[in-house]
Amino acid sequence: KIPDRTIERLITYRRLLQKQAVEGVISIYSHDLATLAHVKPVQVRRDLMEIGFSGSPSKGYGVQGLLDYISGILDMPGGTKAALVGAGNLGRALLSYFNGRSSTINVVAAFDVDTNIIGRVIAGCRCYDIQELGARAKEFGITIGIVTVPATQAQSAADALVEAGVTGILNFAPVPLRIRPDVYIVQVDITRALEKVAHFAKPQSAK
Amino acid sequence: KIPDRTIERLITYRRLLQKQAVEGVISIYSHDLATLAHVKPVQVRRDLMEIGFSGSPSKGYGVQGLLDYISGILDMPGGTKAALVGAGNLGRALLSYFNGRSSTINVVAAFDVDTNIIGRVIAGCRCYDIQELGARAKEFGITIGIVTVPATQAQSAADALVEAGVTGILNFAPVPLRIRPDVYIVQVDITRALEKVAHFAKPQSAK
Ligand SMILES: NC(=O)c1ccc[n+]([C@@H]2O[C@H](COP(=O)([O-])OP(=O)(O)OC[C@H]3O[C@@H](n4cnc5c(N)ncnc54)[C@H](O)[C@@H]3O)[C@@H](O)[C@H]2O)c1
Ligand SMILES: NC(=O)c1ccc[n+]([C@@H]2O[C@H](COP(=O)([O-])OP(=O)(O)OC[C@H]3O[C@@H](n4cnc5c(N)ncnc54)[C@H](O)[C@@H]3O)[C@@H](O)[C@H]2O)c1
Repeated sequence: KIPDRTIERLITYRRLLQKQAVEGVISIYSHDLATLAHVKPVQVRRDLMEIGFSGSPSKGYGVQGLLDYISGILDMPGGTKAALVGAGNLGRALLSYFNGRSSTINVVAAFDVDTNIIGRVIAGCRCYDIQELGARAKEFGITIGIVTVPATQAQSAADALVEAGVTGILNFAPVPLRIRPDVYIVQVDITRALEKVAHFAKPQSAK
Repeated sequence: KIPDRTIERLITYRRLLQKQAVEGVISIYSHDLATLAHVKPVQVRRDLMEIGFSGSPSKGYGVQGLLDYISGILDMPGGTKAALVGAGNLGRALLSYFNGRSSTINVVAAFDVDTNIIGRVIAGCRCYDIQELGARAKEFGITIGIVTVPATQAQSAADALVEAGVTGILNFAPVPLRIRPDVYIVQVDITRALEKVAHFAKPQSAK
């Protein structure tokens, strides 16, 4: 298993390489990729050795080849299908944004308890009753879940996702989830981020 | 200046203490707070010593007293006023959520370039033309900014915020901002979080 930190850097390298490819750059040296990624050149070389990619240091790495290789490590062949639970304000913003944006991760179904939302199609994604999560997860091959329900509902939404067989959860509710250790959780805590900015922006916590 | 990690833990302690206060709990021992916060008890005691709070370990800490003390450290007396730049899908979801939610951080104005959005009031917050950011920042006493514009516009939005005098930025655009070192930046990268979940949810990156 590749460590968490390495995966984060690979995601950064991929995003940078995609930009290089769009700008027509054919090859890139490890020290140039390192500068763009704000890491040391030795870190880039160590990461690429860890994933088994050998470029010729004298000519640099082929941008497209490295890009494809990293995508092979990061992505699931055939793509990843996600369910979004809680099609409220934040959930709908996420659906609009991710609709068709990624070739490997697709939000294929949304789920809610609000009868005004169930049955709607939001940014190309149909919203079902949460009761149907188990059946739809099997039907669509859903393996990850996005939790955008109110804090008080987050644990039950997560439990329903795990029950439906997901192995990864992206949680936006500001509560820690108690989940089986074999399910991978990433927490995005927007409120905490805002509070941190507000604190360090104060004059006396000056630099 | 209190280290970044300590501030993150204080934000966690405050959230937990708020919940305890709501549930009518009067005092709490450091080891109980530590358990809730998923840290070691010695870490809680060290953090509270660092901010100069002395409770009596034998009776525990007074919940309300500790809560008020931590808020005094974290918050700006008189509150923090924020500007949101880019009142699109994500921006509007943030405005709806933070409207009146916090007593110390308030989004007091939004800014956009889209004439269909400028002039609207979204969740109690008026949207102005980005050209007015400087004048309005002075008028409202805005000290932090939230960037929810497209990636290609993020640097110019951040520059406009810094020009208008903000000292902290919460950036949702998936690009690193090049900003003066005395402006504090927190990056929330939803796309990276989703890609990480998708990777670790794969069967073969198994646990
Ligand atoms: N909107 C933001 O900018 C923001 C910021 C910080 C944190 N958050 C967090 O994100 C989450 C969503 O926030 P929001 O602003 O979109 O809230 P919201 O109230 O607009 O949306 C919540 C949605 O979840 C649905 N729901 C409730 N219980 C459910 C259940 N058991 N199963 C399925 N659906 C259920 C509701 O019907 C609603 O559509 C919250 O936990 C909130 O704390 C949001
Ligand atoms: N929506 C999401 O769930 C999501 C997920 C991941 C990342 N993001 C990032 O968040 C940002 C916002 O995403 P969104 O989905 O809300 O996009 P959006 O297109 O819905 O909204 C962007 C808004 O910014 C405004 N704008 C453009 N240039 C501007 C400028 N120079 N000054 C002020 N306003 C300007 C537009 O008029 C629009 O209202 C993007 O950078 C996106 O990459 C969003």
